[in-house]
Order: sequence, then structure tokens, then C-alpha cells
Amino acid sequence: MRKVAVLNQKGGVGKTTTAVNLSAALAELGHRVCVVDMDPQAHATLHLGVTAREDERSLLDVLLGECALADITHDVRERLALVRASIDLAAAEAELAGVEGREAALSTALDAVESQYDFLFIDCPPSLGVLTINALAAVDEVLIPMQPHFLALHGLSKLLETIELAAERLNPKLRLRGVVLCMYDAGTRLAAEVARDVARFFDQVQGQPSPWADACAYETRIRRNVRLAEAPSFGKSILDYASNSPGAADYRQLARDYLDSLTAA
Amino acid sequence: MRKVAVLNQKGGVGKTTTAVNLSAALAELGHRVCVVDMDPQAHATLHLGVTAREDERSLLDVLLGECALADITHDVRERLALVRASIDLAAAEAELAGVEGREAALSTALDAVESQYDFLFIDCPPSLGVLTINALAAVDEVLIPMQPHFLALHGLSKLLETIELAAERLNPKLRLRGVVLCMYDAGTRLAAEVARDVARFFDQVQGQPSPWADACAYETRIRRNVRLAEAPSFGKSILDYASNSPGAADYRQLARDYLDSLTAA
Ligand SMILES: Nc1ncnc2c1ncn2[C@@H]1O[C@H](COP(=O)(O)OP(=O)(O)OP(=O)(O)O)[C@@H](O)[C@H]1O
Ligand SMILES: Nc1ncnc2c1ncn2[C@@H]1O[C@H](COP(=O)(O)OP(=O)(O)OP(=O)(O)O)[C@@H](O)[C@H]1O
Ligand SMILES: [Mg+2]
Ligand SMILES: [Mg+2]
Repeated sequence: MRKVAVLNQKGGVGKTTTAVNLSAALAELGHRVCVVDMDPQAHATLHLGVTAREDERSLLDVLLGECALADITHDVRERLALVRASIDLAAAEAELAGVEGREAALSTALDAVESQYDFLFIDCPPSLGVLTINALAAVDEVLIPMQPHFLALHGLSKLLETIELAAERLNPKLRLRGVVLCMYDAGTRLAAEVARDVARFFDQVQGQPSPWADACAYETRIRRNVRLAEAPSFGKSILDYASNSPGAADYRQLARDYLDSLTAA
Repeated sequence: MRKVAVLNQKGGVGKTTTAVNLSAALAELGHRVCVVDMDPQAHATLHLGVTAREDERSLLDVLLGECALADITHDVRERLALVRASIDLAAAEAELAGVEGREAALSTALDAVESQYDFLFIDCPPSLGVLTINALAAVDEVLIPMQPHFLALHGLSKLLETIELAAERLNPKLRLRGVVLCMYDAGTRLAAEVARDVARFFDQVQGQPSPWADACAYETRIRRNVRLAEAPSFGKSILDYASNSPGAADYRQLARDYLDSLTAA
């Protein structure tokens, strides 16, 4: 099972949309996929039509070792499962504060489902707190969704530093797999400039010893498409909600691009 | 001095863009305005062209009582000042955990500048952690920027609960001033539906005893306009970068709308 953190501390750049729709596209290609919702906003959970009740077990119970991942997992479609989030995840900073080895709480829980899935994608909150650190400690690689805007580009170097730190201290195998440009407005100069800056950066670091040495900026860009913003209100991935939309086409293409990048590495 | 928290835990909805450009528009109308950057991403700081060095004093020092707000304040334009953020704000959760009365750290610091400004806007990070709670404890009112999307609408009820809790426990005078729709794509059905839902909600709660009893959804909508996304890369507000753009017109209109809502209340 390949474990991937979908991560960017910049808010609203397409993390949830990418975690849900890339997972759905890989499931459509025949892979068994699990989406883990680590965001207290529980947007991946909502996007896939699962309502989490306050009184139920939650991912926080899993991190505290009080229940298994399987207890909070829902089969949402063929070959696509969701580990639901809950509001109490917001208390994780406080709850895990004094716990020994708290960064590794998630990776032990994920080991238990190693044989059940081919891919596992973790949707992270827009911060670099204890939930995100737990995800970085538990996964094999990171996927960075990014809006082609200046403020989003600015945060990239801080994010790469955090990945490098996590690789040094918590998880030596951690790699950056790539950057996916989301909400791409093809007609603006800004998008083209940012896309060029990102591609140029990765060309320059090819081969240098770092967690992003063999990372890439994916050719596939996810175009801005209102169908992607409508799909969550129907509890469906874009493939089920609007299968012929540009948004569905882009995420299907990204799934193929992502699989190619695995064999190239 | 009227103190306002610009807040929404949903990421990428226009908090920084609104805090910076509404402040600039009020300054242009002759008011003395201060923007406080409480986000470890330091995007409001970047947007107004200020580079914070790692070794300098920061807002975290202010929260820990080790320096005054004036020591980290920059005059960026006529009648417009910025209290810069820094990366170490990300450590605030850990640094302030266990400090007695940590929620009120900011409000004491703001009292010192009470007579210097007419308005003070706090740009909050996309979370409901200790930095946001500090802001809610310190201000008179909350302004909620919101993208007219389903996922952003979904988080609104959680945000209102948090404001109500802060009003009960930390700051009895706290009120919701209003919701500003940002990145408004006038041509989509989704935007029109979400705008209708938000307006209908505030009509229904008019007059009920709650912190949002006299809140409104502002008539002014900030249209999607690429100039707004370009302005931060020049270190300027939209009024200086592209004064004749739709983005500048919308924020000037919002400033007038905002001032009207103060006299109406
Ligand atoms: N390509 C796209 N075209 C149009 N809308 C999009 C696209 N991708 C995402 N959206 C919408 O933009 C908003 C932000 O996307 P999303 O919530 O996936 O970002 P996020 O990074 O997960 O945000 P957060 O930081 O709050 O977790 C959502 O309302 C989503 O529906
Ligand atoms: N009306 C608009 N039209 C076009 N782009 C916009 C508009 N408002 C904001 N933006 C851009 O969209 C992105 C998100 O906006 P912004 O950073 O202000 O949101 P935020 O809520 O502060 O995000 P975060 O949750 O990360 O703090 C930025 O790149 C910004 O430049
Ligand atoms: Mg998300
Ligand atoms: Mg911001």
C-alpha cells in the first residue's frame, strides 16, 4: 500500500478536491483506494456523502489508541473507502500534547490496513500542526496541490523545509512526489508565470540529494470548473456527479500521470 | 478604536485579501487603520510589502509580554499601518499552552494603541486554534469573508458556534458584523444559490438574542478579478496596484457599505 499525504498549509488550494477526485479516478482504473480525512473541517467526509455524528468514534480515538481504523471506515463506492473525520480532531493539539511518541500515532494505525488497499491518500488541514506532522510521519510520499497564485507559491519553500525536517527527524523514506496545479485559469498571465516558476524550480533540483530530488510538476493541470465546486453538495466525486465535465477529464488524466510518475521514479 | 477579526477557518476564502484591501480603502477615505497579521503564513505582511526577518521581534513576543505592538509596527501608507507576522507564530500553540490567561494576551497589547487608530483589522489563520481565540477575545466584532461555494457555506454554522462560545466565555461584547462574499463568479448558479442561502439565514435571525442578531450579508460582492491575485506580488494593496480595476472598485464600495452598517446598528 502506497501512503500519500495531500498537503499544503495554504488554505483553499484544492487539497480536499484532489484527495477525493484523484482517489475516485484511481478506483475507477481498478485500484483499491482509501481516503483518510485528517481535517477537523471534515470536508472529504462531506464530499463523499458521509455524515459523521458527534457521538461516534473518531480519528482522534484512533490516534489515542482507543479504536481501530476499521471502526471508522466507510465503503463509499466500489474499491473506494473513506476514514471519516470529526469535529473533535480540532482538539488533537491539546489531547496529544503530552503523549509519548504522539507523532507516530497514525502510522501504527495505518499498518493494520496495509494489505487492504493499493493507495491511501490523507487529506490534511491547512496548517503545519500535530495532525499534519502525524501524516508526514506515516506516509511514503507527499502530493502538493497548488493554486497558481503568488501567495500560494510563496508558501512552497516553507512547505519543502517542513517535508525535509520530517524526513530527517521522523520518516527517512519520505519523498515529495509532485505538485499539482489546481483551479488553473488558463487565460491569465499570472497562472502561466507561476506554472513556469514551479517547473523551473523542479528542473533545477533534479538529482540533488533532497526529499524532492525526483519530484515533478505534473503536466496535468486541473482547470477551474464550477462542476468541481458543485460535486461536494451532492456527496459525490466529480466522476459520479459530472462524468463528462472538464473537471472529471482532468482528474482522470491526473490519475494516469500520477501512475506514470511512480514507474518513472 | 474599533477592533475587527477577519475570520473563517475555511482556507483560501479571501481573508487576507479583505483585511488588506478593506483597510486600504478605509485609509483612503481618511480613517487611520492598522492591520494585524496573526497568520504564521505572514501573507498580509507580504501583501503590504514588508519582509519580516527571522531574528526580529515578533507578534509571539508581544503575546508573551516581551515587547510592545509598536516595536513590530510598520507605516506602509498614509494612515495605514501593519503589525507584521512571523513564522514563529506557528509555535504559539506550544508556547502559550500553560500560560495563565493566555487567551487575553493580545487584548492587553491592543489597549496600548487604542488612541492611535480608528480601525484595527486582524487577519486570522485558517483554523480555530489559540491565535484565533486570542483574536476573538480581543476584538469588538467579526467580519467573515466567504467564497460562495458549498464547502465554505458548510463551515459557517461551526464558525457561528465558535463566535457564540467566545462571546459567552471570553468577550461578552463580541458581535458578528457581517459576511462578505469574495471571489464571486457572477455567472454561476452555485454563487447565486449560496448568496441566497446566506442572506436568507441572516433575515431569519434578525432580532433573536445572539452575537449575530444584527449581522448582515453585505450587498457588495467582491468579484473574481485576477488583479487582486497579482497585487500581493507587488507588495501593494489593490488601490495602489490597479486603482481602476473591478477589484479596487469592489473594495471601495465595501468600505462604504461597512461604514454604513456601523451607523445602522
Ligand atoms: N478546479 C476547481 N475549479 C473550481 N472550483 C474548485 C476547483 N478545485 C476546488 N474547487 C473549489 O474551491 C474551494 C477550495 O477547494 P478545496 O476545499 O478542495 O481546497 P482545500 O485546500 O482543501 O481547502 P482547505 O485549506 O480549507 O482545506 C472548494 O469550494 C472547492 O469546491
Ligand atoms: N476576488 C478575488 N479574485 C481573484 N483572486 C482572489 C480574490 N480574492 C482573493 N484572491 C486570491 O485567491 C487566493 C486566496 O485568497 P486569500 O489568500 O486572501 O484567502 P485567505 O482566506 O486569506 O487564505 P488562507 O486561508 O490561506 O489564509 C489568493 O491567492 C488571493 O490572491
Ligand atoms: Mg480541505
Ligand atoms: Mg490568509
